[in-house]
Amino acid sequence: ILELVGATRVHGEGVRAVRALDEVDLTVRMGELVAVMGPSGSGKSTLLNLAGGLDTPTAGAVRLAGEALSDLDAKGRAALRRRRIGYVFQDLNLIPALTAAENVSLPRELDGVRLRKARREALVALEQVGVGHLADRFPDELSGGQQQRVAIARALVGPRRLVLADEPTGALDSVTGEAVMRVLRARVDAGAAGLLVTHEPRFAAWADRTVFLRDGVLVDSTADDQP
Amino acid sequence: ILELVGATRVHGEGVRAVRALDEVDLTVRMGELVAVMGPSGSGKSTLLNLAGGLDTPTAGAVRLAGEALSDLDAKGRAALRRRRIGYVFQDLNLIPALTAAENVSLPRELDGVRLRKARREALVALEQVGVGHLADRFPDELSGGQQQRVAIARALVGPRRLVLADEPTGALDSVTGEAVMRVLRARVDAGAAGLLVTHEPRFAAWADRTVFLRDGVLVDSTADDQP
Ligand SMILES: Nc1ncnc2c1ncn2[C@@H]1O[C@H](COP(=O)(O)OP(=O)(O)OP(=O)(O)O)[C@@H](O)[C@H]1O
Ligand SMILES: Nc1ncnc2c1ncn2[C@@H]1O[C@H](COP(=O)(O)OP(=O)(O)OP(=O)(O)O)[C@@H](O)[C@H]1O
Ligand SMILES: [Mg+2]
Ligand SMILES: [Mg+2]
Repeated sequence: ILELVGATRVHGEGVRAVRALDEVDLTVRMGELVAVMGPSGSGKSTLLNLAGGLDTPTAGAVRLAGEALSDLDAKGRAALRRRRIGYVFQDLNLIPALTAAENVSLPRELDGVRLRKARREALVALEQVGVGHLADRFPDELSGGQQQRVAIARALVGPRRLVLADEPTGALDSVTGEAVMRVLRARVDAGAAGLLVTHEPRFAAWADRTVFLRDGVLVDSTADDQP
Repeated sequence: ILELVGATRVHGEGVRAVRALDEVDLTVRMGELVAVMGPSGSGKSTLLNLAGGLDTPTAGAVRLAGEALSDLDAKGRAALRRRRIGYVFQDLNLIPALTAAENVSLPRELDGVRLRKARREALVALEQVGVGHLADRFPDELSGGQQQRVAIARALVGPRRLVLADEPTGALDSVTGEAVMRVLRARVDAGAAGLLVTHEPRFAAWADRTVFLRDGVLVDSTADDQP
């Protein structure tokens, strides 16, 4: 379970201070996919970065399975991120010097999984999102949508308990996008908690509920957030 | 006027050869916006890279205002790209060490435009796409959608005769996306030729016609391509 309690993030100080996220309370249970929508600049990526321990809140708390992320040291947070949390970043973040399969298997290899097993898992994940045949290409030999699907495969490989996806279908046509959502949904149905940022209503429809951000504040939600 | 005649692009050789674009004929007139749609990996970005002289065709010709791009030397092509052609790349390509305004004014400064005038033009272009207030931020201080709008402003500033936009609204919600399309359309109505890659039918609707790519081949078009 993921819990954000009064999560606030301010960039800069004094006159230049920008309140990117303001007192956000959000709970996401295992097996639940929550969509986050809102205009450009409303705080969606900031919310995902705090939820995944990639950024630290200026105020408030972020808890994963009851444990406050701020109580962990840098090493503990890095292990949690590598093992438990899968990310699809808005700017993809693929390593140009590694092939598609190597990009996907890297988090598993860092976790001590043997090379042959990590590669097998990577090929299965790439196959699931329709780019298995491109496993041995480098990122700059792939189209934008193919690169995005490699990033999705990387986020889903291994025992992820929390999946954070920032516009995972941004560069995809609707047929390819549906295929990606099916894989993401199956992962959540198998027990992970999921947060999906999207501006496409037809993809938000795959979520159990949708919350709306405006200027850093959660202004609405399609279902009651309080259990 | 932009003309592609038998434009073909093959990556790699022998067994690993990939035919990204295959014998594409396409004419785009001044004042005309043509949308390009097609599944992920179908050759859309390849088409835009050839049209803008960023990549050289393996076979066939690309002509801009009657002049074959292959007849120009590297310096001539670079000057043409800087002065006449505006690009919005799929991976944005903003320079992290420059502010939003500096990223937008750079092509003009390289062309010998004085700093104060280049900055004034940059501020107007940023204002048009709704991010004028973020002119002095660096790219990593902006959200994904805000960065995309900076890239669009850079493509439109100055006397562009050809505008190439690869999913310019990919990271934008529909309200912000409409605002961007309005600016792009106005630029084309003022006399530029425009090529727009999008997978969103509602944005393709802003174009005069749409062509469809599948496995590198132009398979369909919403209006007669022959004049
Ligand atoms: N350097 C390269 N080496 C080998 N193949 C390549 C290279 N660059 C692109 N390709 C292949 O060429 C094909 C066309 O790529 P392109 O980037 O034009 O697709 P696209 O239509 O823009 O897709 P998307 O919607 O995913 O951005 C793809 O199958 C891609 O894998
Ligand atoms: N390092 C930073 N310094 C200052 N402001 C920042 C910084 N990073 C983000 N911001 C601001 O915080 C706000 C929220 O950004 P965020 O990236 O969360 O938006 P978003 O909802 O993901 O938008 P998009 O849909 O465009 O990706 C934006 O107004 C942005 O300009
Ligand atoms: Mg974002
Ligand atoms: Mg592309």
